[in-house]
Amino acid sequence: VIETTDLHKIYTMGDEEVHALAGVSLRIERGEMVAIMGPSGCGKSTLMAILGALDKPTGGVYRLDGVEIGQMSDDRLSDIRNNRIGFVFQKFNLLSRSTALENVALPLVYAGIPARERRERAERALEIVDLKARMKHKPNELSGGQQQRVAIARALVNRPSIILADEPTGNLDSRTGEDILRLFQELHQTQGITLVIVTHAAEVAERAGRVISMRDGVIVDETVQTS
Amino acid sequence: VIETTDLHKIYTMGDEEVHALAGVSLRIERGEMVAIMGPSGCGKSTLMAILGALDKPTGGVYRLDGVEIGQMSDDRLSDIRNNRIGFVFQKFNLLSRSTALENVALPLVYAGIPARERRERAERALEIVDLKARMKHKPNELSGGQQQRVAIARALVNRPSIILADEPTGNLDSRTGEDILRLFQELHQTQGITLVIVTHAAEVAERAGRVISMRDGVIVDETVQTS
Ligand SMILES: Nc1ncnc2c1ncn2[C@@H]1O[C@H](COP(=O)(O)OP(=O)(O)OP(=O)(O)O)[C@@H](O)[C@H]1O
Ligand SMILES: Nc1ncnc2c1ncn2[C@@H]1O[C@H](COP(=O)(O)OP(=O)(O)OP(=O)(O)O)[C@@H](O)[C@H]1O
Ligand SMILES: [Mg+2]
Ligand SMILES: [Mg+2]
Repeated sequence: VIETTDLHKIYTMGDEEVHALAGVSLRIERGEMVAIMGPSGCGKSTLMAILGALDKPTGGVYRLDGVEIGQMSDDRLSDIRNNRIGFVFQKFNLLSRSTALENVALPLVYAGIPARERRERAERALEIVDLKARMKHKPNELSGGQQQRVAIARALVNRPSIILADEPTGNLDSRTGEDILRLFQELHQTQGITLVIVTHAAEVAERAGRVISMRDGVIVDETVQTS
Repeated sequence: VIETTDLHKIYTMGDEEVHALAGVSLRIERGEMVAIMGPSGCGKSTLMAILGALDKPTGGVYRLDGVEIGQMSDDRLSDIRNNRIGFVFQKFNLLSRSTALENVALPLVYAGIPARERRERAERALEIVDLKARMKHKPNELSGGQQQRVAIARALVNRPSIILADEPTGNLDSRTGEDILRLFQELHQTQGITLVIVTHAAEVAERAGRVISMRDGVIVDETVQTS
């Protein structure tokens, strides 16, 4: 379902060039659960942004369901970002003037869901990540791990078929992180969701069917695991 | 050096009261290395903000070097925050319009250090966290783990005698996280720095002399470890 061919991403700063991605080719099948690991700065978030149609590569091709992303209309891209893919950002990207509930409901606004159903579904998503008691808090009235869980709830609320999660447990204690992981695995097993998780944690990676390792903008290893 | 007696922190939101801290008493000796662990939302960052003189408790007393923080003048508090304590924030709190180098140099500006020495010391601090190649990048031109390391470098640059680090390795791969940990341990062992680290990672906590566990705004356990 996800296929990249020789992706490059170059940032130009004055006379300096940063090769964030230097030729990444990968293929993720529908319903797979894949972990991406690698040292700080090696290009994981850059790759995720391209997979999530949030950024364009400088070179190479990205095909989603066989269609080249670079050739899609803005409408189609928008639909993919809002309905097809759920994205958990490494830095959460919550709206600071909205409550947890409003933040989680936002993808439903874009999907044209009516207000009452939005509220019910957003409350349900917050309940699943154990945050219903904090749903009226704004992000600066939440702990780091609570903000991370709001970001996770928001990524799930539109029932996407692909979830891209960039370090979703980085700010969570092991028990809460375990709950989130079990939630992801359940979505994966019961609904066949395709799951790509960037993680630094071995305990997360070992639940994946495959672990892709990156270094300096390229893939250096792939390990198939049977859990 | 750090002593709290029955600290309380209550946030009032409309008719709801959140007891972020519900009676925290602890004592940290000069030169100790202490880890603080506990579930997401249990009060760790709230406690750290009070220890760092960045927030006031609603109740209870905090003594730093035997002097009650609540009775100190603004000048003295300012001096403590800028020169005595180095704080690594869970959300980094970098200035988005300044480069990594400028962000790291900021505490030196407050300390009245001249420009050339500021630049040399800030470069040195970035080198220590392996980020000299990125020193001209702004935060949004850095990866999550690189931003975290800039926050760490900034906390160290004024050579504080106390370091309060709120989840300093949450966004780092295990090798980079290990480098940071070894750096903290070295400062601890060679310079007798007092180190308080909030962490979710067992591999960080096991390097501490003592692990304090929190839950629902109180301390529930303390374990002394000999490493
Ligand atoms: N400004 C605020 N207004 C209301 N409640 C708040 C505010 N700031 C924090 N809280 C609440 O206080 C509690 C403690 O927050 P704190 O940030 O100290 O948790 P934490 O232990 O650091 O969690 P984490 O591991 O997720 O970072 C949380 O339940 C949070 O929702
Ligand atoms: N806008 C930008 N301009 C210049 N360089 C950038 C920009 N964004 C990212 N980079 C650089 O690209 C490289 C890859 O960044 P990326 O965020 O993908 O890393 P990462 O693997 O997610 O790291 P981490 O594990 O620390 O989150 C980094 O070295 C970073 O400094
Ligand atoms: Mg990243
Ligand atoms: Mg916290």
